[in-house]
Amino acid sequence: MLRLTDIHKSYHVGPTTVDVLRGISFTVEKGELLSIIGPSGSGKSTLMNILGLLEQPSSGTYSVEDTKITYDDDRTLSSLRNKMIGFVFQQYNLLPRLTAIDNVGLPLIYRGMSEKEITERSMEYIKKVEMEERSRHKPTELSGGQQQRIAIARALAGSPSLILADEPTGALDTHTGQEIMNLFKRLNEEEGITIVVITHDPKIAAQCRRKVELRDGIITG
Amino acid sequence: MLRLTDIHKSYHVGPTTVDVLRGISFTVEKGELLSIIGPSGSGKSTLMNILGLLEQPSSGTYSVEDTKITYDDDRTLSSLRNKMIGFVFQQYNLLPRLTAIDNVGLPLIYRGMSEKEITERSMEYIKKVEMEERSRHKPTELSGGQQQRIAIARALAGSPSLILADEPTGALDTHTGQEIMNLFKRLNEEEGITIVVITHDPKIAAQCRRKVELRDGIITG
Ligand SMILES: Nc1ncnc2c1ncn2[C@@H]1O[C@H](COP(=O)(O)OP(=O)(O)OP(=O)(O)O)[C@@H](O)[C@H]1O
Ligand SMILES: Nc1ncnc2c1ncn2[C@@H]1O[C@H](COP(=O)(O)OP(=O)(O)OP(=O)(O)O)[C@@H](O)[C@H]1O
Ligand SMILES: [Mg+2]
Ligand SMILES: [Mg+2]
Repeated sequence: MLRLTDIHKSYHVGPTTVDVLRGISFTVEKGELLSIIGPSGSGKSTLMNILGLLEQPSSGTYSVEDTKITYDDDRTLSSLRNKMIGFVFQQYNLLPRLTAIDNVGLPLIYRGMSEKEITERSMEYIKKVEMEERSRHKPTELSGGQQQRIAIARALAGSPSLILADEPTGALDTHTGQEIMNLFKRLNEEEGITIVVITHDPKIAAQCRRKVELRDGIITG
Repeated sequence: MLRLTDIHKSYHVGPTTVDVLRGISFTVEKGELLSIIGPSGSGKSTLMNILGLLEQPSSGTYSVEDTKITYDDDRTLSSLRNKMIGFVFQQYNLLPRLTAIDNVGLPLIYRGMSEKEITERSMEYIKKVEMEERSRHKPTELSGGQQQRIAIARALAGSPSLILADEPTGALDTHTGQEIMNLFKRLNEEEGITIVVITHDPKIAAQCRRKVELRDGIITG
């Protein structure tokens, strides 16, 4: 379903070149529940940005459903991304001036749903992450773990075929984090959603059927 | 050293009142290494904001070194805070337009150190968190765990007598997180710095000499 071939990604910081991804090749099959693990700074979030069509590799090929991504038309790229992918970002990226429920409903606006349908669906996913008592709070009126759960609800509410989750349990206590993993496993098993989880937590990685290990920008396991 | 007596804290969200801390009393002794644990939303960060003189309780008393805090003079409060406390915030709060090294050096500006001394001291602490290769990156050019380590270096560089660290290892892999705990333990044992660590990680809490358990805004253990 998603195929990365010899992906390189570098950034320029003043005169320096930082080689972040140094030749990544792997495939994510439809319906997989996969974890990406590795030390801080090894390139996991950068890899997720490329998988999510948010960043272009410096070289190498990325194919989605056997179609090579060409990066020349921004609108085609965002339309594909909005239809297909739900993101849980490492720092949540919630809109500070919208309430929790309006943040969750934002991706649904592009789907031609009525306002009533959007509200119902958003509330349904807010309940799945146990945040119904805080649905009218703004992000600054939520704890770190509550913001993370709203970001998760937002990623799921649009029923995407692919979920890319960057440290989705990082701000959660063990019990709440496990609830989120149970939710991901259910969506994966019952609805066939492909899920890629970046995590530092070996207990979370162990619950994914496959584990890709990144270190210094290359796959080491 | 720090004494909380019957602390209550509520917020207003529209017509609703959210009672976050519902009668907290405890003491942090000089030189302690203490962990605060509890579920997401239980009030840990709010408690830390009160300990750190960043927020005023709705009722109850907070005394620092036997002096009751009165909250009427903002300048006395910030001066006390800047002299005494180093913060590691749950979402780092780095300044996006400064490089990593300039973020670390920011609290030192108020101490009358020369520019050369500030740069040397900042680099010393950047090395302690293994970030010397990224000292000229801005926060957006750093990974999540790298930003967290810069926030930690910034908290420590001013040699505060109290460190308040909110999930300081949340974005770090197990190995790097342990390096940070080793650093905290060294500072606590060798320099007598009082350290309060909010954490979801039982392995981190187990390394602190005392554990305070928060649940629904009250101490339950
Ligand atoms: N915009 C950028 N400019 C320059 N360097 C960058 C940029 N973004 C990331 N980097 C560098 O690329 C490397 C990998 O970053 P990335 O965010 O992918 O790491 P990560 O594996 O997600 O780390 P963490 O576990 O700490 O979140 C880091 O060394 C980082 O400093
Ligand atoms: N400014 C605010 N206005 C309204 N409610 C708030 C505000 N800040 C926090 N809260 C509420 O207070 C409660 C405690 O928040 P706090 O950030 O202290 O939790 P926490 O224990 O740090 O959680 P986490 O582990 O998720 O970081 C939460 O239910 C949150 O919704
Ligand atoms: Mg990352
Ligand atoms: Mg918190």
